[in-house]
Amino acid sequence: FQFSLMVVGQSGLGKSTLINSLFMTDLYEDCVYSPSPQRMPRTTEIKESTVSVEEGGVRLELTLIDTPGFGDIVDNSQCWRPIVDYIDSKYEKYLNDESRVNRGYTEDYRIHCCLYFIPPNGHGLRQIDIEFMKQLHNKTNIVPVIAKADTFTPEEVVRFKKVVLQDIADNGIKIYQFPDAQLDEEDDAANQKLREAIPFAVVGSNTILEVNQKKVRGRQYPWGVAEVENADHCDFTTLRNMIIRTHMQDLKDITNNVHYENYRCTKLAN
Amino acid sequence: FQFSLMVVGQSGLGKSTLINSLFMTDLYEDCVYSPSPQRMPRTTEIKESTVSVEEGGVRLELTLIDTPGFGDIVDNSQCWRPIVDYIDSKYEKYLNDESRVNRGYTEDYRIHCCLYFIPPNGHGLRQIDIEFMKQLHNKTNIVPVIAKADTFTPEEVVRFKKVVLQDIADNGIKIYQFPDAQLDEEDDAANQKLREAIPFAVVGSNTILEVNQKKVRGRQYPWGVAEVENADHCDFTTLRNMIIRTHMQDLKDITNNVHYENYRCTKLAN
Ligand SMILES: Nc1nc2c(ncn2[C@@H]2O[C@H](COP(=O)(O)OP(=O)(O)O)[C@@H](O)[C@H]2O)c(=O)[nH]1
Ligand SMILES: Nc1nc2c(ncn2[C@@H]2O[C@H](COP(=O)(O)OP(=O)(O)O)[C@@H](O)[C@H]2O)c(=O)[nH]1
Repeated sequence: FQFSLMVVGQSGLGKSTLINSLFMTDLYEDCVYSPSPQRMPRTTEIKESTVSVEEGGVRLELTLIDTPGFGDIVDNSQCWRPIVDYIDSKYEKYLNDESRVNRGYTEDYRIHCCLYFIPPNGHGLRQIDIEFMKQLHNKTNIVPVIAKADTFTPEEVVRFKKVVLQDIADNGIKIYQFPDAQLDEEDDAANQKLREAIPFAVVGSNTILEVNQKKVRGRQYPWGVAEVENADHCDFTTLRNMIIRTHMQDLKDITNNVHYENYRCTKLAN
Repeated sequence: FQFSLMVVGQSGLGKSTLINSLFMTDLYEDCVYSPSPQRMPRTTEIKESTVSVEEGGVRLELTLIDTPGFGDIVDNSQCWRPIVDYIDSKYEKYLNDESRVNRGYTEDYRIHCCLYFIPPNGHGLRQIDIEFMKQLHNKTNIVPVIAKADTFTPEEVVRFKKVVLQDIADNGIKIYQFPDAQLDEEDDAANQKLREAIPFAVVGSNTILEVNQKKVRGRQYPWGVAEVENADHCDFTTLRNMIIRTHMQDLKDITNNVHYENYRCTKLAN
């Protein structure tokens, strides 16, 4: 089972930590790939790395695409360009593979999901966030997440989510909707509740701490421990379940049936 | 007693909250000045507002200069330009005032201190931070602060301060040094300790909470309260003391004797 996940956002928003937390890997710790951000980037780079993980008894070949340099320089005009080109190049390759005589099994290396990290600034989306999402919402499934959500108090999270969703609506941005087609009907209330958490406010950590004699992943502050897997602290577990357990197939289907079709039609029309 | 403090940093770094916390004013709450950031700025704006505060029995006429739009657009090239021009315009005006026949009392509206907010990204200074400080370190006293320091665990704060100071040194940036000329000699050890806290890691809040039956300013998280005036939680009190109590006069002196002199000599040489 192949799945390609792209991660986009400014340096320092906790992207590598979150990826490691999501897949319980220390992906970025081993020599496969070290994302130590190029301190003075010139442009957005694309860095692929593949890791084999087991999720719910299924072997998953996960390709992670990191985008160091995005939003990190003084002039960020067009910083999404390399990302758009990269996604298109996957569609182009797939289109060529599909049209070969001996079709057989086609590897699916297209980008199935793009996690977009929004900095917890408290006011709303910035120009760069809006620009990026408008450039990509018709190319791939965008799942916006609020980075370092432990920067916000619970009231601030609620307020920020509202203003972000408003900005998304005002700008006609289409984000991935997490349809509940695959979930049991009896879960409908639960599904609705999950969807209401969008955009997910995430906290990531690779540190295991002991809280009330229980081992938890968290961040140790002098005033307490922000627990990654505590639903009262952040939406990490919700995000994890929705991307890895319940909606991975749908993310692939939408990529194939909507975004790739879009590319294909535009390409053939020209 | 007049003092002009400029505040620079991207939208959402807690600048207005910190200013309100520093001067115990709800400066931004009354109609004198509302800093609701222009959501889609085109350039850096300069916004002045004056407030009268009493500090240690002294009446202080404080001019606050906010710089909305700085670092907030997609292309931030030259976003420091309006700030540099503004500071120079104050020196220019002072130069003209000084050269008038009937000198008398000259108001001192020059910028005495510039608080530069560094986002807590964890990796170090960004290009825009370095660029800004290089453009301004010979024009005014730069006091860098780490914004929203409650985003960091104590270990992360220590590490981040180190890398920021290294970046500052590597780029030949001159920040204000908080000399201990005015502090008692017996305080030397204390002064040294204070200086070692630079860049100050700040947390601001306008919310009063009750912790252990004591009223404190802080941020209420599900996992605890980050207290603004608790030295184990952040350097807010240190910053406050150094700018308002012990070093306000020195900031004015350095502005007059070093930065203004610099401007004057350059101006007269041309
Ligand atoms: N407050 C907070 N800090 C985090 C979180 N995740 C990571 N960090 C810290 O943020 C810094 C940058 O994290 P990193 O994963 O390298 O960010 P990246 O540059 O986006 O990949 C490190 O000091 C992390 O410990 C989080 O959820 N909350
Ligand atoms: N975590 C954290 N959040 C803060 C802090 N100070 C302010 N905030 C929050 O950050 C958001 C933006 O604050 P604001 O003062 O308006 O930032 P400004 O745009 O830089 O003036 C608000 O939701 C504040 O409550 C702080 O020290 N730590």
